Amino acid sequence: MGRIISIANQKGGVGKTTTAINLAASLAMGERSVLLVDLDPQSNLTSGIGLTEAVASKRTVYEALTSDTPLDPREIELDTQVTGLRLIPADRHLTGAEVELVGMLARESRLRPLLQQAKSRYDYIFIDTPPSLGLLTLNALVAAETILIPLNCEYFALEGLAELTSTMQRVRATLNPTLDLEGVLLTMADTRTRLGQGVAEEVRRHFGDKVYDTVIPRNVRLAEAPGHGLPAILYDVRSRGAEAYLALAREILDREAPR
Amino acid sequence: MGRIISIANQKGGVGKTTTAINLAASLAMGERSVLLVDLDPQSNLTSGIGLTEAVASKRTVYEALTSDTPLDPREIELDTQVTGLRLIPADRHLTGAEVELVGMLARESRLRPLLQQAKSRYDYIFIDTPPSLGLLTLNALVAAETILIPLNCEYFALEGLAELTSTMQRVRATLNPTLDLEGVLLTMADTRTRLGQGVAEEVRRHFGDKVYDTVIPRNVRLAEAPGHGLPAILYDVRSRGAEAYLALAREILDREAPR
Ligand SMILES: Nc1ncnc2c1ncn2[C@@H]1O[C@H](COP(=O)(O)OP(=O)(O)OP(=O)(O)O)[C@@H](O)[C@H]1O
Ligand SMILES: Nc1ncnc2c1ncn2[C@@H]1O[C@H](COP(=O)(O)OP(=O)(O)OP(=O)(O)O)[C@@H](O)[C@H]1O
Ligand SMILES: [Mg+2]
Ligand SMILES: [Mg+2]
Repeated sequence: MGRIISIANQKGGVGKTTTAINLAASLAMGERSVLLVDLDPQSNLTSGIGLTEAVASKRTVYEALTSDTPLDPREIELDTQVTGLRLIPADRHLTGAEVELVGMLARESRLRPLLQQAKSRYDYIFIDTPPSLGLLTLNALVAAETILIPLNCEYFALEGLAELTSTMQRVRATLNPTLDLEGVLLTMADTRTRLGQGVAEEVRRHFGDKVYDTVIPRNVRLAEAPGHGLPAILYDVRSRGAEAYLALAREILDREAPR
Repeated sequence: MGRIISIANQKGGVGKTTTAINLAASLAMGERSVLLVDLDPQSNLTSGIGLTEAVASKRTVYEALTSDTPLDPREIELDTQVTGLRLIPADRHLTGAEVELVGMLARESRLRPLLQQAKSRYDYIFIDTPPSLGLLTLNALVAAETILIPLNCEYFALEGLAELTSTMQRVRATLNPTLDLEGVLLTMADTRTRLGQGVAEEVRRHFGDKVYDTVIPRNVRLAEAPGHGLPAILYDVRSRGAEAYLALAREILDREAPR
């Protein structure tokens, strides 16, 4: 069914990459075919899923963004350790893309054609984005059908939401009229603090049932797993972190409209 | 003595802004005169110190970066609630700067002249940077004498260090020959986890006594304070978070060479 979902939040360190890895892996374990796209020059997704060594030069998303001849996504997709899960990787050359894209035609729409080609072969395509609202993230918003917003329950992340939703509206108005909100995911939750609870209530008041019932707790296994190049479900499937992302995957599958 | 220090780490959410606010406030409480510069379009520093409302249009760091006529920093400095602490603020217009700077002359050196003018009036100038190695951060690296690297003790942050130090070396080789490392600060430390301890040991092995003895613990007061527009020392001076940044300020003052 080829749902293209950007995982976005310009605030740093709110769990975008951790969500990309673990939600994608959980859906793949649920027998869906899933493609991950790393759009961050820091390539945490590529490294957290154990594929830094596997990346060949000229075989990353950078080529797809900057080349004028269309690229077949199969030329740059990599298999992961999870059956049914593939990755279009990034490496540090993507840093140059933010500057190079400035001078290009249709500079916010360079990723979309690549993923339109891949769409038919996957149930879900997730795009991991950098902590900014620059040209790379704009490409992810133009390429996507919906955006999933991970949000750690603290003040700066809450403050950034207004800017993110206003950018979504501008993209919808000018470049991608069908862009919608997939959902808001509360991450790194520490239920013992009033700050976390206060921010969570504020977010639910504002976004209603777009906020997932599943809340990802703070769990050190989620921070350890990428050091081993594994999603949490392969690293420690019984951890609260792994279980939370499996529950999120179930919640997303349950929300799918009957087709 | 006008020491210009960039607080930098391209990894998101490692405590750059929290360190900028609380270290600057602690040094000001120690009777030093301190200037904070917000170089992040997300303007968390400006908001976390309670000055979002006080920012007038055309009175931010954006004007200093993009104008061709030199600006006097006193035209854009704001007083804060801490005696001896001022701020050059940012607002969302700074998002445009990353694109506009691409086409400008000396595009990495637009901030430096402004701070050279301010230097004589302050003991310390701290620049808070966005989570990227783009043109805004490059301006901070060219304007600074040293960089202070906050580092949360987790895998992705550790992985990013190599890219950051290599960028420092390139800036030193091409644009700012005296750029040096001020220190590495371990942040959001959770001493109960082996991951944190393992990463901390790795960092100390690599950076030796550039790593501060002071380690900032994870403490919810540090996350609550910005929601009240206050540094932690005004919000809850007895909290472990406030005390840690006061200890860091003392450590930095002790390290100063006799003058
Ligand atoms: N639920 C969690 N519990 C514990 N640690 C977590 C959790 N989620 C993420 N982390 C860790 O917190 C840090 C930030 O998460 P992550 O890198 O996924 O955020 P991000 O939004 O992708 O950051 P960036 O903006 O830099 O891309 C990482 O070290 C990650 O391993
Ligand atoms: N020691 C700490 N204990 C608890 N929370 C902290 C601590 N330091 C920072 N925080 C909180 O963690 C989040 C990330 O910190 P902060 O925004 O300072 O990082 P940053 O590196 O400036 O992020 P960005 O890359 O987005 O600019 C914020 O919500 C902040 O309030
Ligand atoms: Mg990330
Ligand atoms: Mg910040």
